[in-house]
Amino acid sequence: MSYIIAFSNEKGGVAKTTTTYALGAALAELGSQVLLLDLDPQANLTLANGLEPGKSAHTSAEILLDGSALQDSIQTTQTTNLQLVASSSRMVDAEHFLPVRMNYQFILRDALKSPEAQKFDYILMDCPPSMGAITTNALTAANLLVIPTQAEYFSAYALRDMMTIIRRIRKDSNPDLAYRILITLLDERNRAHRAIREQLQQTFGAGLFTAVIEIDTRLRESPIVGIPISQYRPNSRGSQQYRILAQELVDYVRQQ
Amino acid sequence: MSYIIAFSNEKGGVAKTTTTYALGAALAELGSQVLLLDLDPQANLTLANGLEPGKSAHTSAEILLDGSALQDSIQTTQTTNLQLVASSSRMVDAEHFLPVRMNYQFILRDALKSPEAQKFDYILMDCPPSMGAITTNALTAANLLVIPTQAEYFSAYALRDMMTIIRRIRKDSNPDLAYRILITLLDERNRAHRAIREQLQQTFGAGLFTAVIEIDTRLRESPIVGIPISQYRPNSRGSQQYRILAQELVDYVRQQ
Ligand SMILES: Nc1ncnc2c1ncn2[C@@H]1O[C@H](COP(=O)(O)OP(=O)(O)OP(=O)(O)O)[C@@H](O)[C@H]1O
Ligand SMILES: Nc1ncnc2c1ncn2[C@@H]1O[C@H](COP(=O)(O)OP(=O)(O)OP(=O)(O)O)[C@@H](O)[C@H]1O
Ligand SMILES: [Mg+2]
Ligand SMILES: [Mg+2]
Repeated sequence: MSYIIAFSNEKGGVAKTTTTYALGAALAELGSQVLLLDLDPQANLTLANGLEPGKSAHTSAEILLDGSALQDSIQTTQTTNLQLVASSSRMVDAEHFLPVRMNYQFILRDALKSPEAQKFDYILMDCPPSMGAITTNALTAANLLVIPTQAEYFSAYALRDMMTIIRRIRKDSNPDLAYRILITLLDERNRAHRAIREQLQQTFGAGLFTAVIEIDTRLRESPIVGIPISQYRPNSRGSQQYRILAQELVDYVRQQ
Repeated sequence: MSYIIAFSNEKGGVAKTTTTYALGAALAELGSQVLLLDLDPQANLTLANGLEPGKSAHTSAEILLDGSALQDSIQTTQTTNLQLVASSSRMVDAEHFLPVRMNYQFILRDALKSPEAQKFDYILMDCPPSMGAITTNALTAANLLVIPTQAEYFSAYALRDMMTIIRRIRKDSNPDLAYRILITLLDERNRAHRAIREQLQQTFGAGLFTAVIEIDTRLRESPIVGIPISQYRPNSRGSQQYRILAQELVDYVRQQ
């Protein structure tokens, strides 16, 4: 049984893509078989793997829109134990056309039940910064929703909407959806960051990962090279902090 | 004739909301009559004005979904010469339901032709980080598209999609749509930032504002207090740099 995680937040620019990639690579380094699923029309996860969005014949758009088999879209990456389903700008059509179909929210969940998907220990899905049909599909398929968030006012406020969305998904299509909040892009020297981080810990308690990801410019650079941070700068703060997160996640999953 | 500006970028977290608010306040300070239009379901521009999203009876959702008059949704802010149309989470419905209507992309353009709208020198629209029906409405109504962007790899790549979208809008609904790119959240000390900024200047030339907005933690703090940066910390770097941008914009509009 593969464990399925969605990385989603309506707030933009909170490191959803960066976290999906860096955590995926850290889990692969631990020896797990990991599949990355790029569900964002921006295709940043595809780009971060050194691939040109739009060049792959089969992408997540074909799975969602045409019902094509998962295995047709899986490709290898430059990282051992890490595979990818690319995205393309056609995913914009998924956002527009899926909602008219009956039970459209179960398309991805059902595609991830295939034998091919069961070969993976973890399936990590990067979502766009919107709460439409694509994100609904991801949250319906997921065991866990990871919500990357900055320790900033707009981001903290977005968590209120995210809690509302979790309640809706649990009612409509996925009663067992769990969540964990991850603080990213943290600047420990910044007073506002420290204050909001404190508030988040008080409000969410165990709903927050203990692991925190601080600002590390190496994380901006690795997508340019097309490899994950753990290969680009294995001893960087970013690599280390995502390894700690990977260990905390493995412990969490084991307890479930 | 009011001059209409859309702040849009598919890439999330690039300071669309921060720029709409800070630039709007700087133009109001110069004596212009300015209307801020919050078109994002996240309602961050509404929140930054110290208002509770969802509490306003009439919002941009009523204009787009119900065809209600612009003047019903306009409210004053704590800043002289600056008024606001709030947003609410109902705007998510606009994203889903508008595309089935004939000529849905002209709803906002037509609403901004009302006599009430003509009282304003500038109308500034904050868009969500997605390229759906709401953003199409804004780009159809706008004289100018301002694209805030970080000097980072994913953001720079998003500009390619934005150019494609501009071509589509010019063909379909707004042949005179102009654009200007604004570099935001710049860290002058960061090598990757300097390198990408250089590349953007070479690629886009005059398509780029000369003014640049650097990282200034005061810009993160002002939304918490519910007033614009020019009132919260008038002598901060953020306030000064948005005043320079306002002057460059005024000069640009005068030449049109
Ligand atoms: N810890 C970090 N330190 C420094 N830069 C970071 C870090 N995490 C992410 N970034 C950079 O911040 C920007 C935003 O991150 P990213 O694009 O992953 O966010 P996102 O939530 O996926 O955005 P979107 O909402 O557009 O999908 C990117 O340019 C990324 O390279
Ligand atoms: N120049 C700046 N210096 C420091 N922080 C900034 C600056 N500009 C914006 N910010 C902060 O960066 C974060 C992202 O900015 P903002 O929310 O305005 O971006 P956005 O493009 O509107 O995001 P979204 O895609 O979610 O709508 C916010 O927390 C904001 O307070
Ligand atoms: Mg992303
Ligand atoms: Mg915004």
